[in-house]
Amino acid sequence: VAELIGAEKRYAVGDQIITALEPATLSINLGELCLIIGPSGSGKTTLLSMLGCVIYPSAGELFLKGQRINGLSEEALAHLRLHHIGFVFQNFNLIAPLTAEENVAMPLNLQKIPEKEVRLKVAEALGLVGMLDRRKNLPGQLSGGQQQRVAIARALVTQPEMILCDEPTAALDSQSLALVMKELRQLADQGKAVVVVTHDPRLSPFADRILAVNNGFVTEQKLT
Amino acid sequence: VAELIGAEKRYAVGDQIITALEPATLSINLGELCLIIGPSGSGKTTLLSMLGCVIYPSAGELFLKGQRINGLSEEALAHLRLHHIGFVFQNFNLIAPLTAEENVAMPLNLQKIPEKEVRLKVAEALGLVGMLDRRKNLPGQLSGGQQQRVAIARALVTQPEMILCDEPTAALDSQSLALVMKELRQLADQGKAVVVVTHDPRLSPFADRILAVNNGFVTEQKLT
Ligand SMILES: Nc1ncnc2c1ncn2[C@@H]1O[C@H](COP(=O)(O)OP(=O)(O)OP(=O)(O)O)[C@@H](O)[C@H]1O
Ligand SMILES: Nc1ncnc2c1ncn2[C@@H]1O[C@H](COP(=O)(O)OP(=O)(O)OP(=O)(O)O)[C@@H](O)[C@H]1O
Ligand SMILES: [Mg+2]
Ligand SMILES: [Mg+2]
Repeated sequence: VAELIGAEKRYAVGDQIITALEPATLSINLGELCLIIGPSGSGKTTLLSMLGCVIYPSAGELFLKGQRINGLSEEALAHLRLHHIGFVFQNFNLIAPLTAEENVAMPLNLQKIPEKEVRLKVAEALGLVGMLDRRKNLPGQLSGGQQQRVAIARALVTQPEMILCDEPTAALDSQSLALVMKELRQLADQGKAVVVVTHDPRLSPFADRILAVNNGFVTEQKLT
Repeated sequence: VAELIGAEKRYAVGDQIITALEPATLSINLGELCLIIGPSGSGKTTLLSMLGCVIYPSAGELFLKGQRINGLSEEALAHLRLHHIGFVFQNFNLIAPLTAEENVAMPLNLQKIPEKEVRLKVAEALGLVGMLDRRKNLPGQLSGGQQQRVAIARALVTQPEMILCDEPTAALDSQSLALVMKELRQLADQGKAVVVVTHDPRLSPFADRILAVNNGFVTEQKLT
């Protein structure tokens, strides 16, 4: 569903060039839960953002469902992301003046889904992460783990084909973690493509495939 | 160094009352590394924020170095925090338009420390967390784990008596985690009070003492 061919990312910082991602060639497949592991600063978020069409490669190519992404306008990209990709950001990116349920409803409202259906889907998504009773709260009134769960609900509510999660369990205790990972595992079994960036060794049992990132270099790891 | 007597925290949300912390009585001692564990939303950040004089108790009392905190003005509190407490926030709270080194220098500049000494201490703190080479970068140019390490450096740079850390290793890989925990362990051995809120089971070997929080209730846990 997503394919990188020699895709790399460089940033200019003052007079330095930082290579966040070395040329990478890989595919993300439907029906698979793929883990991306690696040290802090190694390029995991960069790789995920590229797969999610959030950032453009500095060089190389990116294909989403067979379509070449490099040439597309920001509007066309935003449309693709809205309809095909669910993204859980490392810092959640919840909208502060909107309640939990308004945050989760947003992608559905952008898709012009009728209000009655929106309310059902939002309730289902929040229920899945155990946040239904706090739906009227603002992000600032929620704990770190509660905010993370709302961010996960928002990524799942449009039932996207590709779900990209950046450290989705970093703020969660073992119980909430198991809940979230079972749900992601189920979505992969139902034919979605699920990619999870993590440092947490507790997530390996859920993976079909593991990509290791080190200093911007991506390698496929054998599952033990 | 810090003492809570029947301290509790309630929030009004619409027409609900949320009890974030049930009346808690406990002391935090110098020379100890104390872990605070518990599920998402259980009250850990609330407890830590109270110990750090970041929020006032709704009822009960808080003492810092024998001084009753409840009656103090916001200015007096800010002065106490600046001189005696180092805080690593769950969402880092780095200042976006300031570079990593400017962020770490801030508490020292507020203390009117001479510039030459500030530069030395900042270099030492950033070196400790392996972020010296990225000191001229803005938070937005850093990965999650890199931002977290800068936040840790800032909390340590004033060499405070009490160091409060909210999930300080959530975004860190095993190597950076070990680095940070060894440093916190060393500070406790040198006579500081170190309190770490965490979900990470890998941190238990570093603890002298464990407090468990559940639904706002705090209990002392036996070390196994
Ligand atoms: N400003 C606020 N208004 C309303 N409720 C709040 C506020 N701050 C915290 N709470 C609630 O108080 C409870 C405890 O929150 P707290 O942030 O202390 O949890 P936590 O243990 O740190 O959780 P996590 O592990 O998810 O970070 C939660 O139910 C939270 O939603
Ligand atoms: N906008 C930017 N400008 C400059 N450098 C950047 C920018 N974004 C990322 N980088 C750098 O690219 C490298 C990879 O960053 P990335 O965020 O992908 O790491 P990561 O593996 O997700 O780390 P973490 O586990 O700490 O979240 C890092 O050295 C980072 O500082
Ligand atoms: Mg990252
Ligand atoms: Mg918290």
